[in-house]
Amino acid sequence: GGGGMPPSAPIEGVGRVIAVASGKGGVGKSTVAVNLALALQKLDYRVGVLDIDIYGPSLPTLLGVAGRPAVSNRRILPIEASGLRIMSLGFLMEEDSPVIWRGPIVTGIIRQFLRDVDWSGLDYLIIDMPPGTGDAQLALAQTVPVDGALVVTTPSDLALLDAARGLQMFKTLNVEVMGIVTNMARFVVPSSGEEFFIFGKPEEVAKEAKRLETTVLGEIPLDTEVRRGGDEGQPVVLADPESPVSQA
Amino acid sequence: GGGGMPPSAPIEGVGRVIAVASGKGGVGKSTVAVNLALALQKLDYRVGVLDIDIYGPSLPTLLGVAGRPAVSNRRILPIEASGLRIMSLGFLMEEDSPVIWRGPIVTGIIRQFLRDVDWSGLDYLIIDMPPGTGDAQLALAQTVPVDGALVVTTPSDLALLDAARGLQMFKTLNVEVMGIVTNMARFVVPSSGEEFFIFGKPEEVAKEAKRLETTVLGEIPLDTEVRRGGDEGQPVVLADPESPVSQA
Ligand SMILES: Nc1ncnc2c1ncn2[C@@H]1O[C@H](COP(=O)(O)OP(=O)(O)O)[C@@H](O)[C@H]1O
Ligand SMILES: Nc1ncnc2c1ncn2[C@@H]1O[C@H](COP(=O)(O)OP(=O)(O)O)[C@@H](O)[C@H]1O
Repeated sequence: GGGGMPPSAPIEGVGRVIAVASGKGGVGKSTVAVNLALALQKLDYRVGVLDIDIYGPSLPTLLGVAGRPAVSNRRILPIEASGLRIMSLGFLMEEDSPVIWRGPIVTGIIRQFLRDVDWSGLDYLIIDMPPGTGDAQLALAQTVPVDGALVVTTPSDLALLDAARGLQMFKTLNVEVMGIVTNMARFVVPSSGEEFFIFGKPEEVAKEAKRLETTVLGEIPLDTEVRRGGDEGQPVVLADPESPVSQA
Repeated sequence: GGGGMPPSAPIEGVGRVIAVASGKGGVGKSTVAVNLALALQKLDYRVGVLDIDIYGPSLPTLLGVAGRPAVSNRRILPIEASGLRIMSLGFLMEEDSPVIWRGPIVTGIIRQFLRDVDWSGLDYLIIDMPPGTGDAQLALAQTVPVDGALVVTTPSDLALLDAARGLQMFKTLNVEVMGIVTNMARFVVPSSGEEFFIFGKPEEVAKEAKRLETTVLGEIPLDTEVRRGGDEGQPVVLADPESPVSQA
């Protein structure tokens, strides 16, 4: 990092900060982050979601909400949607205009989202992470203490390779890894019940979890309704695959 | 960019540079890049592939090859695999050790891969891009003239949103967009021929392509064999969905 790094300090008024991550893109981090937030909210926790995928913010689409955040007393107020308090660069930019910024700018924005947004009164703040192990991940880990990280992957070797990189990164940054969520685990043909392991067998994730000294917390099937729910801003709250998470 | 940016200059001895990109992760950029390279090689072109996904290099896995690149006359020699000349950070790092570097280091590595690797004698150099629209994309576009960009997407709104961001970025950086490749377009149940549009309908991509004033070049089905081929380092060369590309 640069000189004069502000010290890491907890976010005022927030119970626990949970990062939903993976080294790999497109494995379902945002989908799982929103589902986890809704599952915790149904258990009557007060939950916020912060999208720090600066280049590809998808939270506004996933929750079907638009709007400009208001500012009060020099603090940015999160947007309210589905009983959650949320923030994303997607609320500050035109929908498909590319953010062509370099690392230091990304770092500055993430610090502002963590420090200057009024997150007070939350039991959980869920952080939807971008792919990779670079500026955004460092900005988070060096700005606030993260209580736990969930790593999302599909069973494919290509995805597991990046998930392992992401998991090892959390270890290096002293963030506790709560476990792995296997997404797109199997496709079941509705009419026949026939199963297809398009992205590989879920056992591969269990093997890799063992090698990385962690556990698989839950499994989500590859399901058209999950994709449709995200596209239409009506996320399908899954039969709580992360239930072990709420005990975290 | 920083001060003292070296001017953009063509890569010595390379015919055309084609970027395979998307704003979105996990849509099949690496899979399509390798398939495109193999399809061009089968047409007797001399082809190289450069993986500039610094945080998640997958080229070594996709082509099932390992090894340390040699250096000769102060130039790095690409690795030879399946008749292609290839380079990736994956050849210089332990397989799952995370690269926790900030933007400026990523930029430096990409410049070295473009300037210091001996790519001479190639008709095509295919660049496998990372997700996002940040340091890596800027490093490429500001270092060498890129002859064309292929944007890969699935039909899902979430993916199309990021694909549009990536496509608009290329326009901003004056890189010609050759078209869009629709990946994971449909899943066909082998025994019954029944079709499932798990990631959405391909027509959605055609609509978006029209809005973005470009065209859909081809479609690849969601197919277990494509994933298996990538995981096992034996890429399935598809029935050349990109054939329009070779006319590019
Ligand atoms: N279990 C699932 N079944 C079907 N589609 C899914 C599932 N999980 C995610 N998707 C879809 O896969 C794509 C990637 O998901 P997303 O949450 O954007 O991943 P990430 O945040 O890792 O990039 C999206 O189009 C999403 O709708
Ligand atoms: N047409 C396809 N059918 C089935 N699986 C695919 C297909 N294309 C890509 N995949 C799988 O999807 C995942 C993402 O592909 P990858 O090429 O790594 O995407 P990206 O480079 O965009 O991150 C990998 O596990 C890959 O094996």
